[in-house]
Amino acid sequence: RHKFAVIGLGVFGNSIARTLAERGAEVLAIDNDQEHVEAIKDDVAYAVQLDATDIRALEAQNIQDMDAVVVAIGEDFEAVLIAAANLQELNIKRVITRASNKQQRRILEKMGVQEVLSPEGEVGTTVAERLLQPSIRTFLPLPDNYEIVEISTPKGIANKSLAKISLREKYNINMITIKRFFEEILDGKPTEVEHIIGVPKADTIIYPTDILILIGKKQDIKRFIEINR
Amino acid sequence: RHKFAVIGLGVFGNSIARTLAERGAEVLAIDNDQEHVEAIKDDVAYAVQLDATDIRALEAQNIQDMDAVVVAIGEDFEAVLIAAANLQELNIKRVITRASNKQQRRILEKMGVQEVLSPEGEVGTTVAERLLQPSIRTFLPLPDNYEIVEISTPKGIANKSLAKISLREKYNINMITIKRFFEEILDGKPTEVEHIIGVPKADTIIYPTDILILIGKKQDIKRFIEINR
Ligand SMILES: Nc1ncnc2c1ncn2[C@@H]1O[C@H](COP(=O)(O)OP(=O)(O)OP(=O)(O)O)[C@@H](O)[C@H]1O
Ligand SMILES: Nc1ncnc2c1ncn2[C@@H]1O[C@H](COP(=O)(O)OP(=O)(O)OP(=O)(O)O)[C@@H](O)[C@H]1O
Repeated sequence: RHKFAVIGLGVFGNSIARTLAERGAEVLAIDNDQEHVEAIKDDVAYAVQLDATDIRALEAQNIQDMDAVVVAIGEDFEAVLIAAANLQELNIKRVITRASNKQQRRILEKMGVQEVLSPEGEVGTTVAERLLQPSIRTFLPLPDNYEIVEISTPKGIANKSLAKISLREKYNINMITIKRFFEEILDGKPTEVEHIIGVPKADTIIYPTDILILIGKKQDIKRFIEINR
Repeated sequence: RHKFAVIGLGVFGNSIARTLAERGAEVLAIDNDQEHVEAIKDDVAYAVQLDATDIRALEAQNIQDMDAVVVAIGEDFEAVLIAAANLQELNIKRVITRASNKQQRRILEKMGVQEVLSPEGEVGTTVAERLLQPSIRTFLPLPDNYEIVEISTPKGIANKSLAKISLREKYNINMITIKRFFEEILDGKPTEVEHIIGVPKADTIIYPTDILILIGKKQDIKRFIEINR
């Protein structure tokens, strides 16, 4: 069973600790603020109040036995650095820290911390992409300007068959799969439930409410969306 | 040309404003802290100090002309709510707000704000997934327990051909594409550059350093990784 420690129980640390615990991992949640410890103690294996800049306090919790430790402290960057240094001194197998900007990231990398996260920065970039291209609901960037995207069905191709739309011949795009809503009875009430419709075929008709999962070059996907707006 | 306003220039708001500006959008960056306005003013079209809870101040900036406005204020939730209410009163086409937790999200949705983001929460869940399954570098969740994943090549299949690995027959997984490093000369120096290797074929050999992009059910992908650890 995986053992993880999360240091810092703000919004970020809390969501990591809770998600890990929900998925069955053994979680040690740490914060120097007793209220944050209290708020999580029923949902994780162990919740402890301690100051992560105190290496003895960390050692007393057997933090060396952890598979990985996340330092999710936010505002106090000095505390992030000292906590990271303590964890390295205790030979923790895997240390993941938070950074608010490029300078902080640079310092952590120089210290040898290889996994650095900037939650607000990463989501900020994704949000900007979604603002610029609202029909792209999510995307996975790939090399050579390729990307996998999840897009709402452009109006111009709704109710047409895949053969008629000719993604590959006209746009050089490949369809991976389609997400579609089906009305089902859940708890006695009709509910819209989303499903994957398996391997799409030439005669598959695209509904206006479908979500298409595609792979292609950024500019080809952009062109496909704009031509069919 | 797209016009966006970003209210609140903490780490989150800053990365949204800067990414939008880098991609050519016209950005109005707003904060009630003059230092934050100063720090960004050379990188966006307009940077203005004002209090977003003051509807007259927002109106004076012609914020009604924006395609979308993002409220990226963090700690002060009351300010987020008042700013959102102001933007709705000014009939802004698209309002995106930040929320720190489920209760805040619920209140914003009850107000009719349809796009609510929790950057720390979203990344927290992704981080937890990456801790639980370290060979999964990134993933796109889909309905019916399917997912698209980016994984490092499991040792057990390195240097084998796709035909020999038989992803579909043995594991019910489909390969979307492969990311591979190639040595190229950049600025006169040999550099590892990552490329997509197009449509993988039956005789394609998988290198130990390849990154595989796959689609399949979560449990089948987990089994594939564990059998070939
Ligand atoms: N030295 C320390 N030892 C242990 N916990 C700490 C230490 N310093 C700060 N923390 C805790 O880290 C948590 C997160 O830090 P903080 O609230 O400063 O960041 P934040 O940016 O608001 O976080 P988030 O964005 O995750 O809500 C807080 O609960 C705080 O009590
Ligand atoms: N009423 C307001 N009008 C305009 N800007 C505001 C208002 N209230 C707060 N802000 C600004 O919003 C920005 C982000 O808020 P804050 O620093 O409280 O959140 P944060 O959680 O630290 O943000 P981040 O995680 O993005 O760094 C700050 O720069 C702050 O000056």
